[in-house]
Amino acid sequence: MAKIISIINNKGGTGKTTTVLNLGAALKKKNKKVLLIDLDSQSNLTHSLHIQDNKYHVGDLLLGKCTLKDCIQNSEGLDIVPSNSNLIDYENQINNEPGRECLLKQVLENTNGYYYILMDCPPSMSTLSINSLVAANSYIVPMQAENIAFIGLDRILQTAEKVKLRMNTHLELAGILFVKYQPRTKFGQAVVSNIAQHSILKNKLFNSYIRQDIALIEAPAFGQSIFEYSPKGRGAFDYMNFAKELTLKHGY
Amino acid sequence: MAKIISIINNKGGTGKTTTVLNLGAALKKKNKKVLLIDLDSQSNLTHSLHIQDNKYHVGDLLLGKCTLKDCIQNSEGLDIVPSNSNLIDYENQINNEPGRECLLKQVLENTNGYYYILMDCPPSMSTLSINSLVAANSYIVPMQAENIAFIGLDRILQTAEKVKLRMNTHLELAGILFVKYQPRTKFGQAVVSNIAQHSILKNKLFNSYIRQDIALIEAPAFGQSIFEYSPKGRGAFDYMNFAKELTLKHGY
Ligand SMILES: Nc1ncnc2c1ncn2[C@@H]1O[C@H](COP(=O)(O)OP(=O)(O)OP(=O)(O)O)[C@@H](O)[C@H]1O
Ligand SMILES: Nc1ncnc2c1ncn2[C@@H]1O[C@H](COP(=O)(O)OP(=O)(O)OP(=O)(O)O)[C@@H](O)[C@H]1O
Ligand SMILES: [Mg+2]
Ligand SMILES: [Mg+2]
Repeated sequence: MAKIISIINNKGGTGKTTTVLNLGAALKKKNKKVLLIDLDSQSNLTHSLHIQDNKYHVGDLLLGKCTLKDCIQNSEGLDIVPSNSNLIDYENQINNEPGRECLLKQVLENTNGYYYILMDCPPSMSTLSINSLVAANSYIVPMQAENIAFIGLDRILQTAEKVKLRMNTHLELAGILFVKYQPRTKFGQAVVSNIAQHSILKNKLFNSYIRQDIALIEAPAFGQSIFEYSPKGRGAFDYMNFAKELTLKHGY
Repeated sequence: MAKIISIINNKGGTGKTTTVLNLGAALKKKNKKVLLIDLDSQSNLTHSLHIQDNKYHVGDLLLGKCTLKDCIQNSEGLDIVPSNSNLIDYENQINNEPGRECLLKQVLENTNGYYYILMDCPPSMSTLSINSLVAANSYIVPMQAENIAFIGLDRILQTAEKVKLRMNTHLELAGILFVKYQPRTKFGQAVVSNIAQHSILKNKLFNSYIRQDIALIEAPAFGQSIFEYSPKGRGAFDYMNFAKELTLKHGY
C-alpha cells in the first residue's frame, strides 16, 4: 500500500518543492520506489529536475486525456508526473468537473509498487491542493519558524478537517516540518515552542529540522537533488535524517 | 499624482509583503504620505501591522460595500487597506463582476494626497494581482537570486504586457529588486548577471539589493517595521537605500 503524502502550505516559499525533491531523493537512496507529482502550474519541481514540459502532464492526467503510465518521466532516478505552464488553462476545465477534487484520488488507485508518492502543492488552497488532500493518507506542512506562518496554520488544519469529514476519512497530519531553520536564534525557538503548546499540534512536530543551506537553493539550477550537488552539506544531512524519521514512523 | 506601485511575483515567498511593509515605512520616514493595500487573502501584511481584521476590508472596497475612507486603518504611521481571511469568499463574487480586473483602478481615482500607494499581491496571477497591474503606474518584482525565480520572470512580464495593451497603457516595470541577497556567493552573482543580459530586463535591475537579515523575519511578530525593530541592521539600511533610489528615480 503506497504511502501517499501531500506536501502542503498555502503560504508561499515555505520549502514545499525543496522538500518534495529532496525527501523524494532521500527515500530513493533508501531503496524505496518513489513517485513525485507536481501540482503547481508554476512547475518549479518539474524545472528543478530539468524535465521537458512539452509532453503529457498532470493536467492531461486529471482530465483523463492520458494514463499515469503515459505521463510519468524520470530524472535522477525519480519518477515524476510533471506539471506545465498550461496547467493554469486546464484548471478552468478541472474546476467544472463534477467531483473536481476527487480526480487525483481516482487516478492513483492504479499505482504500481510505489512505496511513496509525494505531491507538491501550489501556494494556495486551490482545487489542486484539495485534490492532493483527498488522494493522500497523510500530509506534511513545511514551514519557516516565523510568526506569519504560525498564524496561517489554523486554516490549513481546518481545510484538512473538512476534507477528512467529507471526502477522505483516512487523512492524517503526518507532521509539521521546520525548514530554513537557524539554530540558536531565540525567535525561532520561541515560535517552535508556541507551536509545541498548540492543542492539536503538540505531538505533531517532526524532530528533524531542515537547516538553512544555500546548496538547497543552488542544486535545482543544475537539475540535481542535494545528494548529488552537495552530499556532505547540512541540507543533505537534514533531509536524510528526515527521511529516516519518516520511514521509522511509517514502519518501512 | 500618486505613484501607484504593484509589488508582484506569482512565486511564493519572494519578499513581496516584507518589501511593501518596509519600503512603505522607509518612504514614510522620508515624509511621503503612504497608503498600503493588502490584496492577499492570507493577510500577511495586515497581520504584520497587527491590524484587527474584523472591520471593512479590501474585499468590501472592491465590491463597493464601503468607501476608501471607511476601510483605511493606521498602524506605525502607515495607512493600510487591510485584507481579511474572508477575502477568499469575496473573490468568487469579484470574479463574476463585469470589468472584474478594473475594480481597484476605479476605487483609487479618489486618493487624497498620497505620494505612494503600494499594493501587496498574493503568490498567483489571480484577478486581484491583475487588479493591481490595471491600477498601477508601475510594478516592482522582488525576487531571490535563484534559477527557479529567473525562469518565472517571463510569465510576469508577459502578463504585464497584456495588461498594458488591453487595459492600462501607462504600466511600466519600475524594476527587479533582489531580496534575501547573500553577498559574495558566486551563484547569486551568476543569476544576477544572467538577468542583466536579458533583452528586456537589462536596465531594469535596481542597484539596491536587500540582504539577508533575520530581523526582517522577526519584526512582524511585534507589529513593527524594520526601522522600529532593528534600525541599525542590514535590513533597515537596505530598505532605506532602496527608498532613496526609488524616490530619486521618480523625482520626488
Ligand atoms: N533549508 C533551506 N535553506 C535555504 N534555502 C532554502 C531552504 N529550503 C528552501 N529554500 C529556498 O527557499 C525558496 C523557496 O523554497 P521552495 O520553492 O521550495 O518553496 P515552496 O513552498 O515550494 O514555494 P512556492 O510556494 O512558490 O511553491 C527557494 O529559493 C529555495 O531554494
Ligand atoms: N531580506 C530578507 N532576509 C531574511 N528573510 C527575509 C527577507 N525578506 C523576506 N524574508 C522572509 O522570507 C519569508 C517570505 O517573505 P514574504 O512573506 O515577504 O514573501 P511574500 O512574497 O510576501 O510571500 P507570499 O508569496 O506568501 O505572499 C518571510 O519569512 C520573510 O520574513
Ligand atoms: Mg513550490
Ligand atoms: Mg506576501
